[in-house]
Amino acid sequence: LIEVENLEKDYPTGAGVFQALRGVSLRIAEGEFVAIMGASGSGKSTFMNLLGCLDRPTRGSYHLDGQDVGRLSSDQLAALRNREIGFVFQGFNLLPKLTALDNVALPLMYAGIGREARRRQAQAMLERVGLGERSHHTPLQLSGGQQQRVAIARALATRPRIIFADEPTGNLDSETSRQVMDLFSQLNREEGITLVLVTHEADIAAYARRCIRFQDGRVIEDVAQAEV
Amino acid sequence: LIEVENLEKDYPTGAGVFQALRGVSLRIAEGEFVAIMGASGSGKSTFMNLLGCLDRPTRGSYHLDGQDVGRLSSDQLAALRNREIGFVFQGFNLLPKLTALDNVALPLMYAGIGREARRRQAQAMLERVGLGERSHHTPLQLSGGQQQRVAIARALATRPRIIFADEPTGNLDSETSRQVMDLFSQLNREEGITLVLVTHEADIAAYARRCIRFQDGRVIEDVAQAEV
Ligand SMILES: Nc1ncnc2c1ncn2[C@@H]1O[C@H](COP(=O)(O)OP(=O)(O)OP(=O)(O)O)[C@@H](O)[C@H]1O
Ligand SMILES: Nc1ncnc2c1ncn2[C@@H]1O[C@H](COP(=O)(O)OP(=O)(O)OP(=O)(O)O)[C@@H](O)[C@H]1O
Ligand SMILES: [Mg+2]
Ligand SMILES: [Mg+2]
Repeated sequence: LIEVENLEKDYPTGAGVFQALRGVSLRIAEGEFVAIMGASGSGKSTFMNLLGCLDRPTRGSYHLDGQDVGRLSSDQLAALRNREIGFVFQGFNLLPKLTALDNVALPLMYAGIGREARRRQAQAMLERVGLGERSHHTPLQLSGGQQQRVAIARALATRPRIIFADEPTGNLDSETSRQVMDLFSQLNREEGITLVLVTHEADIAAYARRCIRFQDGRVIEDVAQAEV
Repeated sequence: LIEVENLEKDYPTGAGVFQALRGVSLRIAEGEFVAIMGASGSGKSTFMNLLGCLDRPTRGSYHLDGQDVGRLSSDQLAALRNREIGFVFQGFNLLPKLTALDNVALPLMYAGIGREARRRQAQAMLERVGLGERSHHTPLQLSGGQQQRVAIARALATRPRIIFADEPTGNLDSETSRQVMDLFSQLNREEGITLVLVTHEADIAAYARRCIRFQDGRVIEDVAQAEV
C-alpha cells in the first residue's frame, strides 16, 4: 500500500541546507499496525507529513496504492488525502472557532455526508474518545488532552484507509491513553485500517506489530514485534 | 511560599457552570519539587494557571510569599509574574515570528537585562536543552519536541524563584526527557528553585519529592516520595 524509495527532504536554512530525511526506503502493507520511534528532531514528523501527502519529498519516490504521489497535482493530492487518509497532528491543528463537534464533522462534510448523519457520526466518535459531553466546547474550552482527543476523533471520523497519528497520547494520562489505543487497535483489527503511529513511549509502541526507529533522518531499525 | 485555601474555578458554558476546580487547599514550601498527576480534564492546567498568576480564582484564596494574590491589580500581578515565575505551557505558546533565541531572550528583556548579556544567556540555556545549533530557527522550523524545549529554556532563562511546568516532556523521547529532568533537578538542588511539574508519566513524576493527584477538580492524594 505504502512504498517509499530513497526518500529525502531538505529544508533551506540561513546556514545552508538541512537534511531532515536522508534516504528512507521501506514498505507498509495494507492492514499493518506500525509504530515509529526515535529522538526528538530525528525526522519522524517530516516522514509522516510526506506519507500523509501534506508535503512533497525533495528526492526519492512515494507510491501510495500503486500511484506515484510525486506526479499528482495539488488538487489530486488533496482529493487522495480526503478520501484515504486520516491525520492526527502532533500540534492538533484544530479550528479554534469551531466546536469539537464541528471540528470532527469537517472531514465528513468534505466526504459529502449530509448534515444530520455527520453530526451523529461526529458525536459517536467523540463519545468513543470520552468526550461526549464536551462536543459543544471550542478548543479553548478544552484541556490539552481533550484537544488531543478531538484531533484523534476527527482523523477517525471518516474511517479512512490509513491513519497517521503523530504522538497521539503525548498529553494523555495512562487510563485515557489505554482507551485511545484500544480504539486504534479495534479499528485496525475489525476494519483493517492501516495504522502508522509516532510515539516516544515504549508501552504505546507495544500495541503495534512492527517498530521502526529513526535517527538523524534515517531508519536504523525495523523490527516485527508481538503485540502486547 | 505557596498557600492556597478552598481554591475554586468555574467556567461558564452553554449548559450552565462547569466547576473545573472544586476546593483545593494545600501549601508548597520554597525549594520543594512537586509533581502533579491526574486524568485528562481533572483540573491540573487550571490549577497551574492560578498558581502561575495567569488567571484568578472564582472563590478561595492564594497567598504567594505572604501576599494575597487576589488583591493585586493586573499590573502588580504582571510584575510579580515577570520577577518570580517561569511557566512552561502545555501548548508551548512560542511567538511564531521570533527565533528560538529571541523567544528565550524575551523574559530577560523584561527583566531589564542588556542586549549582549541576554543573547549570551539565552544561547547558553538553549545549549543546556540540546538546541544550541537551532537558535536561529523559528518555531515552524523546529520539531514538536524542539519547540517544547524552547518553551522550557524560556521559562528557565531568568532563573525565576518558581517554575511551573505543564507536561514539559510530552513530546520528548526518553533520552531528551532525561536531559530536561536532570536540568530541572539541578536547578532545584543547586539554586533552590521551587518546581511544580504536571506530568502523566510515572517515571517523570519519580524525579520529584512529592506527588499530588487530581481528580474531578479536587486533590485526592498528596504524598511524599523518595526521589529516584
Ligand atoms: N474556558 C473553559 N470553558 C469551559 N470549560 C473549560 C474551560 N477551560 C477548561 N475547561 C474544562 O475544565 C476541565 C479542566 O481542564 P484542565 O485544562 O485544567 O484539565 P487538565 O487536568 O490540565 O487536563 P489535561 O491532562 O488533558 O491537560 C476540563 O474538563 C475542561 O473541559
Ligand atoms: N522548516 C524547517 N526548516 C528547517 N529545519 C526544519 C524545518 N522543519 C523541521 N526542521 C528540522 O528537521 C528536523 C526533523 O524535524 P521533525 O519535525 O521531523 O522531527 P521529529 O522526529 O518529529 O521530532 P519530535 O520528536 O521532536 O517531534 C529537526 O531537527 C528540525 O529542526
Ligand atoms: Mg515530531
Ligand atoms: Mg492540561
